[in-house]
Amino acid sequence: KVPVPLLRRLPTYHHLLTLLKQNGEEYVSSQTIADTLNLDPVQVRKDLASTGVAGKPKNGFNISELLEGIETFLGWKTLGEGILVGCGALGSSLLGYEGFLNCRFDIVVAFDNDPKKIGTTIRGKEILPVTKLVDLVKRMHVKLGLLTVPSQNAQQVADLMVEAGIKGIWNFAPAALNVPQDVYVHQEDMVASLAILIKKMGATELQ
Amino acid sequence: KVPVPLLRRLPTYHHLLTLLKQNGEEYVSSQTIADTLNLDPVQVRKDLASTGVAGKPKNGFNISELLEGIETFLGWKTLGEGILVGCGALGSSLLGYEGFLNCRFDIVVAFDNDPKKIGTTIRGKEILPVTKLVDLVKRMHVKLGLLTVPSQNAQQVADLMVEAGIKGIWNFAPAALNVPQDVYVHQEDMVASLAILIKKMGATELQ
Ligand SMILES: NC(=O)c1ccc[n+]([C@@H]2O[C@H](COP(=O)([O-])OP(=O)(O)OC[C@H]3O[C@@H](n4cnc5c(N)ncnc54)[C@H](O)[C@@H]3O)[C@@H](O)[C@H]2O)c1
Ligand SMILES: NC(=O)c1ccc[n+]([C@@H]2O[C@H](COP(=O)([O-])OP(=O)(O)OC[C@H]3O[C@@H](n4cnc5c(N)ncnc54)[C@H](O)[C@@H]3O)[C@@H](O)[C@H]2O)c1
Repeated sequence: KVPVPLLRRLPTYHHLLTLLKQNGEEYVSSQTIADTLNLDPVQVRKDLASTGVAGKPKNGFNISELLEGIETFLGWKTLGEGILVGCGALGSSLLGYEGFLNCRFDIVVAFDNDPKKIGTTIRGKEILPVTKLVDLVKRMHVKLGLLTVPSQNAQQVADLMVEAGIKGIWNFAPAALNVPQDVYVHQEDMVASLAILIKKMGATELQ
Repeated sequence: KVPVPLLRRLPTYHHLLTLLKQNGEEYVSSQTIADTLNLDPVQVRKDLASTGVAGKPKNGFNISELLEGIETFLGWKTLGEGILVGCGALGSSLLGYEGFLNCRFDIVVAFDNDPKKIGTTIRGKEILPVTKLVDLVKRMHVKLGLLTVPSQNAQQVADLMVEAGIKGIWNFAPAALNVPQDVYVHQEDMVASLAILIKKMGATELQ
């Protein structure tokens, strides 16, 4: 079982390594990563070791090797595709989110049920009618679905995804979903992040 | 130091308790909460105990008391206000997010630098010019800021927030911010959530 804090930190390292590589760097030390991200160097060394990639005493880590190691460890190599249903404000922002490009996650097709949106292009993706979801997704073998519709429509959309063979649903709607045992739902909850932020700001700011 | 998983679970209880209360319920048992949310009953009992609210042997917990206990524990009572800068796709979706209403968090004013947006209303909030941020936020004593502008403008907006007396920044842009010691930044990172989802779906789905 992989600890969730590690799963949260590795994408941050990946993001930094991508930037370093774009700047033409070839090697990096775990100390540099720790300093740049304001993290504990012992923790960073432990995290990088879990990917199986070793650093060299003088040069540190080969950046391309480390990127490859993180991507394989996180399973990004194979699950690079997803579909999105609900191209409203949140959906549009996710369609264009540059963070997904860095980790090679691609939203390959987007669906909506609003006639004014169907047939248009949002952030470079063509919007298809949700009536075509089951047929298309089955044929494309995509296993991951982002759900960004209003809560009252969330279950109905989840049912379509399950019927299409989706095995992982990233649910942004604040509504609990009923899905079969073999489908995993990740509930994205901004309110939980807000709670953490407020707690960390601590009592001193509440004056 | 409060464990982060607890900070993530408590808003979920709060959301459920709010729905129960709206349905006219007065009491609830920790077992019911555990069953409804598919959680370990021992964990739920421990979590609720941390808010200092005690249940009664026959009836269980008084729902209003428990809501009050969670809100006080999380600091929601006092930090109910925030500002938002960057009313694009993501910002608009956060302006209208019903999850914030449930936990009594209110985005009291929103700013942008796009002349086409300034003076309009998005999801019921009037969009003000970012040039007015420092003056207004100082006078309103708001301590929390949501940052939803493109990465290249993130630092500049953070500087304005700090100058205005903001002490907690919820940063959605994938860019590291430089802020004084007494300002806390919570980096929202969808890619981390994606990594967790992909890992939890496990190898079986990758075929
Ligand atoms: N989890 C979070 O942290 C978070 C943050 C913000 C918003 N949200 C949630 O995300 C969801 C979307 O929010 P938004 O602000 O983008 O709303 P929105 O109204 O702008 O967008 C919803 C979109 O879904 C489409 N839609 C509705 N029913 C559909 C269906 N059956 N099939 C296909 N498309 C359908 C609509 O046409 C619209 O384009 C809401 O549930 C909201 O609560 C979650
Ligand atoms: N963290 C996450 O998980 C996540 C998910 C999606 C998007 N994002 C990020 O959120 C940000 C916004 O994304 P979006 O899709 O809404 O983009 P967008 O282009 O739709 O919106 C950006 C808004 O910011 C405004 N703006 C730009 N510079 C400004 C300034 N200096 N002062 C005030 N307003 C300014 C623009 O006018 C626009 O309205 C981006 O940085 C994106 O990478 C993060």
